Amino acid sequence: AGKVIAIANQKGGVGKTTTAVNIGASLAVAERKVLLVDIDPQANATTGLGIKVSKTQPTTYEVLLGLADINDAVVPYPELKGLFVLPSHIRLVGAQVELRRGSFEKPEFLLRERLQNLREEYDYIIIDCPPSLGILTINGLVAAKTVLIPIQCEYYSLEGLGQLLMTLNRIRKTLNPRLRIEGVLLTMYDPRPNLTKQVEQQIRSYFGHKVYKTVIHRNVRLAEAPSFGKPVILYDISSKGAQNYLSLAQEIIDGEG
Amino acid sequence: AGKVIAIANQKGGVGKTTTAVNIGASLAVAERKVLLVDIDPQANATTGLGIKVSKTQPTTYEVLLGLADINDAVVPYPELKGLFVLPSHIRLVGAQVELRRGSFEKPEFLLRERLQNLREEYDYIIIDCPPSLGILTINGLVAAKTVLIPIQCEYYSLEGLGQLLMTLNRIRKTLNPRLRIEGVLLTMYDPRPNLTKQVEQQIRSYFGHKVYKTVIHRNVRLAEAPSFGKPVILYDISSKGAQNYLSLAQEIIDGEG
Ligand SMILES: Nc1ncnc2c1ncn2[C@@H]1O[C@H](COP(=O)(O)OP(=O)(O)OP(=O)(O)O)[C@@H](O)[C@H]1O
Ligand SMILES: Nc1ncnc2c1ncn2[C@@H]1O[C@H](COP(=O)(O)OP(=O)(O)OP(=O)(O)O)[C@@H](O)[C@H]1O
Ligand SMILES: [Mg+2]
Ligand SMILES: [Mg+2]
Repeated sequence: AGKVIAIANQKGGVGKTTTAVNIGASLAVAERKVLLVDIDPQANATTGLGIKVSKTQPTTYEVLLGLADINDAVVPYPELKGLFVLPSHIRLVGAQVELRRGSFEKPEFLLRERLQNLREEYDYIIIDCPPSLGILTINGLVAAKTVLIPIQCEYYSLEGLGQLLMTLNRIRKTLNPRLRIEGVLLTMYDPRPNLTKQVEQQIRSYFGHKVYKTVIHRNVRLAEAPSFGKPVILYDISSKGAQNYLSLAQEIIDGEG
Repeated sequence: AGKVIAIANQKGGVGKTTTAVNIGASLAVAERKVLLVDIDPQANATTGLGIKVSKTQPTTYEVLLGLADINDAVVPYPELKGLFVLPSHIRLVGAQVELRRGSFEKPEFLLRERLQNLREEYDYIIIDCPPSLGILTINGLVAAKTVLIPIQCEYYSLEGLGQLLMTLNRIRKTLNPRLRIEGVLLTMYDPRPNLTKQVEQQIRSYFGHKVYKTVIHRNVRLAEAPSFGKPVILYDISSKGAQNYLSLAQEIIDGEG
């Protein structure tokens, strides 16, 4: 059955969406069937793949609130056989208040329930979370079996790790006992500044072998690709960014064992 | 009376905290009295100035919920006469649920009410917002007279602008009719990639003269400074980052007229 991986870190701008989109695409190229679930109201993973959502089209919002069936909301990514997307839309902002209002008995479990029947159909389900520890990210962490943590080698990113680990522990104790760390991914890596080395050392000494061997280097092709609605492997396969994400996907596949 | 400026953009990692801390410090150096309000549960502005919050110390959380008086929570930043901070703490995450629970008649106005009596004491009140459009950012936008929008010249940042403007319009209509855009600030600017020029052109054609003349260039000194608990002007006054933020503070002061 499909492996469900949440891409989460409440620190903003660390490369969650870039990682979700490009791991999803790289796994699809490796002949896996992948569902990319966008639960960020910013809907960056959705627009980063060039998917335009109409007013009447069902999205993560309708699926979570039970207004639409997930099978009616999932769309294929036409340029890559094996890659499918549950698109998001800004109206998902409204769900954060509605989920708390009390009409749902266990609002944290909604995404998990919606994905339940799909797990047999996909090899991987990748969930792109927003930059917060609110009800949407909690839904992602409860639905997932593992969490992949992208992190920049900078001070504020390091500061935030403590909060994230506390949240993961809380979720493991109360909502999802099976939740494990899939891995910690160094992103936007620039080997030149001292700061990078200092922070990297702290991350590796804390997480040890959980830190992926693959490091995602800062590479402008990764920032350009979404403006063309493509993952970087279709935008520029020869780029450092594409090579990094292909090697990361290989590491994830090797871990399938 | 003091000018209240919110630093907001729901897109993560665009330089909100870096801008709040360094504008605050640059205005203090120009002999203004400045209060930096941290309403992000990540508390990056607080730790970025080396402020350690104890368990019993009142923070934004206690002030918002009425558990402590704001005058007991504000602390001076010892290295710069004129700079004061209302510190945040991770427990502020809890306020997002408590503010919605219904015990407050107008939860969106709490920060504005708490700052009411301080406005005479400070020349500027700078509010650092979290990367979301939830109740904490709304509190910041309702308390503020103007909003300064930091933005990277990248695709996802541009995508998010539409949502931010929609939210500002909604707040102007329902909660804070005086809310104006103080300015749009280009951050982490790297003139080399085509992407930068393309996005910059779109931002300037949309916002016109609202875009600050000062552009904040990508400069590693800005990322290093918070690990020493200092604004960049105290960490490395000769750096490009320090020069950029001093010139931005001058633009803001020139606009006082
Ligand atoms: N390795 C990289 N090299 C260069 N640019 C990158 C890299 N990874 C991401 N970016 C760019 O940096 C910005 C932030 O990345 P991204 O939006 O993926 O982060 P995020 O964690 O999803 O942000 P948010 O917290 O808003 O959800 C984007 O403009 C993206 O294109
Ligand atoms: N001009 C710059 N040059 C280089 N690094 C920068 C610059 N501005 C900010 N940074 C670094 O980039 C990262 C993101 O900046 P920052 O945390 O200020 O953004 P933010 O919008 O406050 O993020 P969040 O959405 O998480 O609140 C930080 O590690 C910061 O040190
Ligand atoms: Mg994202
Ligand atoms: Mg911040």
